[in-house]
Amino acid sequence: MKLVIAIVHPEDAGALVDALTDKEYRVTRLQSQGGFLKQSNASIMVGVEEAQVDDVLATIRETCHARTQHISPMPPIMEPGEFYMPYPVEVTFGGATVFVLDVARYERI
Amino acid sequence: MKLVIAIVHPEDAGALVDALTDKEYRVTRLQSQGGFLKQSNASIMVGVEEAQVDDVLATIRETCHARTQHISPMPPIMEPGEFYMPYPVEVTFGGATVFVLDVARYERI
Amino acid sequence: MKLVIAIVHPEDAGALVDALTDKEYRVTRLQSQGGFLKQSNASIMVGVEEAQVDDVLATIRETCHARTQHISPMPPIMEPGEFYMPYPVEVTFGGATVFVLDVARYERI
Ligand SMILES: Nc1ncnc2c1ncn2[C@@H]1O[C@@H]2COP(=O)(O)O[C@H]3[C@@H](O)[C@H](n4cnc5c(N)ncnc54)O[C@@H]3COP(=O)(O)O[C@H]2[C@H]1O
Ligand SMILES: Nc1ncnc2c1ncn2[C@@H]1O[C@@H]2COP(=O)(O)O[C@H]3[C@@H](O)[C@H](n4cnc5c(N)ncnc54)O[C@@H]3COP(=O)(O)O[C@H]2[C@H]1O
Ligand SMILES: Nc1ncnc2c1ncn2[C@@H]1O[C@@H]2COP(=O)(O)O[C@H]3[C@@H](O)[C@H](n4cnc5c(N)ncnc54)O[C@@H]3COP(=O)(O)O[C@H]2[C@H]1O
Repeated sequence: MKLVIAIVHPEDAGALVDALTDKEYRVTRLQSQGGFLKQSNASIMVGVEEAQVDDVLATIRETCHARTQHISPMPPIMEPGEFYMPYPVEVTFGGATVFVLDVARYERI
Repeated sequence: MKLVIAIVHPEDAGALVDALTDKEYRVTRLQSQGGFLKQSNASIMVGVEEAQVDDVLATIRETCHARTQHISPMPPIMEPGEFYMPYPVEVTFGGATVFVLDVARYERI
Repeated sequence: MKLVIAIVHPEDAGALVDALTDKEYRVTRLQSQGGFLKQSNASIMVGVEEAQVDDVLATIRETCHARTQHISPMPPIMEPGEFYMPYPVEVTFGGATVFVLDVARYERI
C-alpha cells in the first residue's frame, strides 16, 4: 500500500478528484495553502496498491497543468519623493508536486 | 515512532479525538473532504510509539461506525419529454480508513 | 527526499513559513486543530533533500517557541448548592512537534 500526496493548483483539483473517483480510486482532499504565493491550493491524498501508483501519476499528468501567474513584488521601504515602478514578476505554478509514501500498515475499520 | 492517519466520518471525529486524548495520546485534526460524496470529513493524525499502534486502532474501532447514506444520482442528460425517476443509491461510509506510516525521525522542539 | 511535517503554534506559523521560503524551501501549510486545546494550529509540510533536514529543523527551532496557556478545566457535574472554584490549569504548548517521513518517490509534474 502506498499513500500518494499530490499538491495541485486549486483550479485543477476538482477535475483531478473526479478523474480519480471515475477510475474507482478512493480520494481525500485536504485544505492547504502555498507558502510562497499564500494562495489556497489543494493537497490530494490517495491510498493505492503499489501497482496502481503509475496510473494515479498518469491521471495527475492528464488533469493538472502548469500556469504562470504575475505577481507584483511588495514595494521596498521608500524615502519620501522616491518613485517606485514595480515590474510584475512571473511565477510558475507547476502542474503538481507529488510525494509517494510507503504505508507500513493499512486498515479499513 | 509511527504516524497514524485515520480518515473518519465527521460525526465520529469528536468522540475519537476525546477518547484518544483521554488516554493521554497527542492528536491533531485536519480539515478534509471525501472525493466521492464531497462531504467534509476528518483526517486525524496521531504520532505514537510502535507498541501503542494496536491500542490506537482499538480506540478507533470503538468510536467509529459504518453508516449508509442515500444519495440521488445526478440525472443523465435527457431528451425533451423523457421521464427520469432517480432511484436513490445506497453508499456505505465505513468506520475509518487508516494508514500507519513509519517515522524516520521525531523531534519535539 | 524526505517529507517534514511540523505542527506549530498558530502565532509562529507565518514566521516559520516566511523563514523557510526566504531560504528557497518549498512549503505547504495545512489547516489543523489541536486535539486537546481544540484551538486551530498549523501543520507545515516541507519536502526536502535528506541533507537539508537539519537546516529545516534549525529554522523551526529559531522561529517556534513554547508558550504556557491557562485554561479553566470544565466544571464537573455538580449537586445543587455545591460550590466549584476552578483553578486554571497551566498547559504548555511546545515549540513544534516534528515528524520526518521517508519519501519512496517524488515527482514534479
Ligand atoms: N521559496 C521560494 N522561492 C522562489 N520561488 C518559490 C518559492 N517557493 C515557491 N516558489 C514558486 O512559487 C510557486 C508557488 O509556490 P507556493 O508555495 O505558493 O505553492 C507551492 C507549495 O504549496 C507546493 N509545493 C511545491 N513543492 C513543495 C515541496 N517540496 N514541499 C512542500 N510543498 C511544496 O506546491 C505549490 C506549487 O509549487 P510550484 O513549485 O509548482 O510553484 C512554486 C514555485 O514556482
Ligand atoms: N484509499 C483511500 N485513500 C484516500 N482516502 C480514502 C481512501 N479510502 C477512503 N478514503 C476516505 O474515506 C472516506 C470514506 O471512505 P469509505 O470507503 O468508507 O466510503 C466510501 C465508499 O463506500 C464510496 N466510494 C468512494 N469512492 C468511490 C468510488 N471511486 N467509486 C465508488 N464508490 C466510492 O463512497 C464512500 C465515501 O467516499 P468519500 O470519497 O466521500 O470519502 C472517503 C475518503 O475521504
Ligand atoms: N504525537 C503527536 N501526534 C499528533 N499531534 C501532536 C503530537 N504531539 C503534539 N501534537 C500537536 O501539537 C500540538 C501541541 O502539542 P504540545 O505537546 O506542544 O502541547 C500539548 C500538551 O502540552 C498538552 N496535551 C496534549 N494532549 C494532551 C493529553 N492527551 N493529555 C494531557 N495534555 C495534553 O496540551 C498541549 C496542546 O495540545 P493540542 O492537542 O491542543 O495541540 C497539539 C497537537 O495538535
